Amino acid sequence: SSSLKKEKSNKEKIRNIIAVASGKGGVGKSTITSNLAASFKKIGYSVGILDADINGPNIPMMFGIKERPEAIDEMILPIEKYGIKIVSLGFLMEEESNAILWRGPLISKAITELFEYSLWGELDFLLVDLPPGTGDETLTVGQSLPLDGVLIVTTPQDVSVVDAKRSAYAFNKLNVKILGVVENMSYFICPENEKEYDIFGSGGGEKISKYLNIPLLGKIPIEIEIRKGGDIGEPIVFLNQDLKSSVE
Amino acid sequence: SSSLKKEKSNKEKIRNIIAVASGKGGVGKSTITSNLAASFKKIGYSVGILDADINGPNIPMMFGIKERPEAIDEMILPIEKYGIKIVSLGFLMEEESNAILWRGPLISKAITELFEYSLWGELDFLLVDLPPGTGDETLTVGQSLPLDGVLIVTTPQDVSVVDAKRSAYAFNKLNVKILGVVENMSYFICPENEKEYDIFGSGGGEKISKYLNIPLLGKIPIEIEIRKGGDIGEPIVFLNQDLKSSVE
Ligand SMILES: Nc1ncnc2c1ncn2[C@@H]1O[C@H](COP(=O)(O)OP(=O)(O)O)[C@@H](O)[C@H]1O
Ligand SMILES: Nc1ncnc2c1ncn2[C@@H]1O[C@H](COP(=O)(O)OP(=O)(O)O)[C@@H](O)[C@H]1O
Repeated sequence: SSSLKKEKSNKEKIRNIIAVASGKGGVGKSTITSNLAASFKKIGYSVGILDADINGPNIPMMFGIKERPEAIDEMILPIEKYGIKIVSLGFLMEEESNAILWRGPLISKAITELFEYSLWGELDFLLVDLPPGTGDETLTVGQSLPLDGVLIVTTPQDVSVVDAKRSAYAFNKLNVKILGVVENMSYFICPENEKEYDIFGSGGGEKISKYLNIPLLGKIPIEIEIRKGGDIGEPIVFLNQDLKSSVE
Repeated sequence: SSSLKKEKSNKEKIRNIIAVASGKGGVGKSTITSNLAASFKKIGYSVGILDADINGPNIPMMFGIKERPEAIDEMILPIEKYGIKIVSLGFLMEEESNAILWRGPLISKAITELFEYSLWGELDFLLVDLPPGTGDETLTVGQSLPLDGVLIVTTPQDVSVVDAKRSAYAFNKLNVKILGVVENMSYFICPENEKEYDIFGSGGGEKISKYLNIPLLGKIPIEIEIRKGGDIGEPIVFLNQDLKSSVE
């Protein structure tokens, strides 16, 4: 069918499609996706982001995007911000705070169509921001998108580690290569006295790295500037701080 | 059908069924559910928890539960810890780190069955811990369980506030009464100098309270002891700290 042809052409034009997953919510997937894309862009790669978190699309906010994408011959023209091509279901909601009340089958269809019907063009990297859990979105992205790998994000504490293992379990079953793990919110440095506080514990990244035999690609501290960047719509990497993106 | 009869008897025996939702993941729903249940228990109410976060069931870990529930005549006997009756899909997984790879319809069926086929007995409160998002779990709990209300949890920053609004939008559509909002991770008090740091911003609770015209029931600071309680399986309320549970 014509859509199969479209998907082929999309995949041929995109060198690497990498999903960003965690199992647990609120660990920093969207923040890492945004800043990783920004890092890739800064060093000269062409990058896109597909926001597959249909119930909580935060990528538009993290890039300060308020406008809606245009359609050309029934294809979606991604919105370009800081030179990064972005498509999110969040663009299709009238009000930012409206919720999509869809059950599984509709969600799955929406994700594959967002991928197939977007005019990504030539890309070195397409990052796919996943929602928490191992439900329809994860299964659809793992089964229907030609993924080259998945990056697992965890925070140091045990509840995140067990959910990250669940996510890895899902991707192993889906035969998707796990590229590595990034530990986020590793510690908070009190600005007054430079002391480190393990607010969310420590060692989660190492535990996942050992358990899955994958590289620990980086540890990112809790920094107020990182959160601010997400709220004002400008990834911190663009604000002159070098996010340890040894993921490259 | 017999299951309808069962559901009736469950609802007749349970005085209040309250869902705990947030839209965004990692804001503290499971922590608040666990500590709210503990607070209710401490003041003499009979309490149960239904962990409806099928892809990331963290309630068993937060109560340090390792054993599996027994079944009596095809009914599930909830596990009782600290006097709180707990049922979670997490109990049905062989390994803690196995993931449930179910799509929407199976998830929905599992949630209604966990509610209907558990021997809750007489309860003053049944708290239902929801996963993030407004997908199948939220829709099923809102449509199939006789909810008396929902408690919204947010953290102070904008991305949480917009997801909390999406969650409220969903519950309004489902005609479920929104009881109030709890702001979690409101600030971090640096133990050295007692200074407060708005790591995750400020004002999210007030914004939701004003936007939805619901009471702001409490603000909970970031405390390392709260996270430790979750990791060691003992809600902090039992560790002698009084979690501001003016929700009662
Ligand atoms: N290292 C960090 N330091 C401070 N705040 C962070 C950090 N990583 C993420 N955040 C903040 O935490 C919140 C949750 O992050 P987000 O990327 O939305 O997580 P997820 O996509 O896993 O739900 C956001 O407000 C974000 O700005
Ligand atoms: N007020 C708090 N202070 C410190 N840590 C907290 C607080 N609330 C939650 N946490 C920790 O943050 C993590 C996420 O909380 P959790 O209750 O699992 O969120 P959710 O259920 O919304 O995903 C857990 O490790 C928990 O211990």
